[in-house]
Amino acid sequence: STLEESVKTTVAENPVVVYSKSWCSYSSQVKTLFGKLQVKPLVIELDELGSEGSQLQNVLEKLTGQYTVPNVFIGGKHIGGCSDTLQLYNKGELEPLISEATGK
Amino acid sequence: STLEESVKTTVAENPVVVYSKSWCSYSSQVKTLFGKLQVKPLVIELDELGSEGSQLQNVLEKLTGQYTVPNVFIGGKHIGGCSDTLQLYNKGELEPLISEATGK
Ligand SMILES: N[C@@H](CCC(=O)N[C@@H](CS)C(=O)NCC(=O)O)C(=O)O
Ligand SMILES: N[C@@H](CCC(=O)N[C@@H](CS)C(=O)NCC(=O)O)C(=O)O
Ligand code: FES
Repeated sequence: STLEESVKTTVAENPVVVYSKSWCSYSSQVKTLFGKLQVKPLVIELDELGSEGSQLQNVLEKLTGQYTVPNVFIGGKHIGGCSDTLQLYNKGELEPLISEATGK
Repeated sequence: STLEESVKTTVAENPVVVYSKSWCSYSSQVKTLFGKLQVKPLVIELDELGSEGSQLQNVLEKLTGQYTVPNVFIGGKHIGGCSDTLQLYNKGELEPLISEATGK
């Protein structure tokens, strides 16, 4: 579908992408972590997009198997949610992924 | 208002009360913690109450100054949110509060 295509394009063209909900603390934790790492992700707040937001959430589930937010992509690769991202960070594996994706 | 009165009654008559949202991970963390402490809180899922849910959320803000969920009460006393509750637990102060409220 065109919405599927637009998600694939978004994650291909932006090194770090977070599908988020603006009032969700798990989403905030991920955004805060990226801020701390001096990364500026493309953040898409699904709750601010009306019905397109829930459509996107369904498309993301179709593409990644993950319905929940936050939904994180780095270098076009699906990373997972808040716990997955924090886990990678704690293992020292997140920053290399980011550098590779941002070319820094 | 009658909704304010019903909240006051609820927290007075139930030793542990959690105002929650069913799909919220911060709310789940609090419910999981109480489960681990073998406490059965009264859980009110605001997202499952339609428009009364958002009215309750506004009443809670009026009564406690806190708009966010989870919103936790022990022994009728406003405890706070997820971080507040975890903090008390980590300081060893949560369980005494619970015992006092449940009389165990
Ligand atoms: N373990 C997951 C939990 C994700 C989760 O349960 N997210 C909730 C919000 S905190 C969710 O998306 N609920 C359904 C919804 O909001 O539509 C993570 O670390 O990201
Ligand atoms: N520090 C607070 C954060 C609470 C918070 O931001 N809660 C969010 C959900 S995770 C909220 O209530 N947002 C507004 C809403 O859902 O109506 C806590 O530990 O409980
Ligand atoms: S909505 Fe509360 S942590 Fe995501």
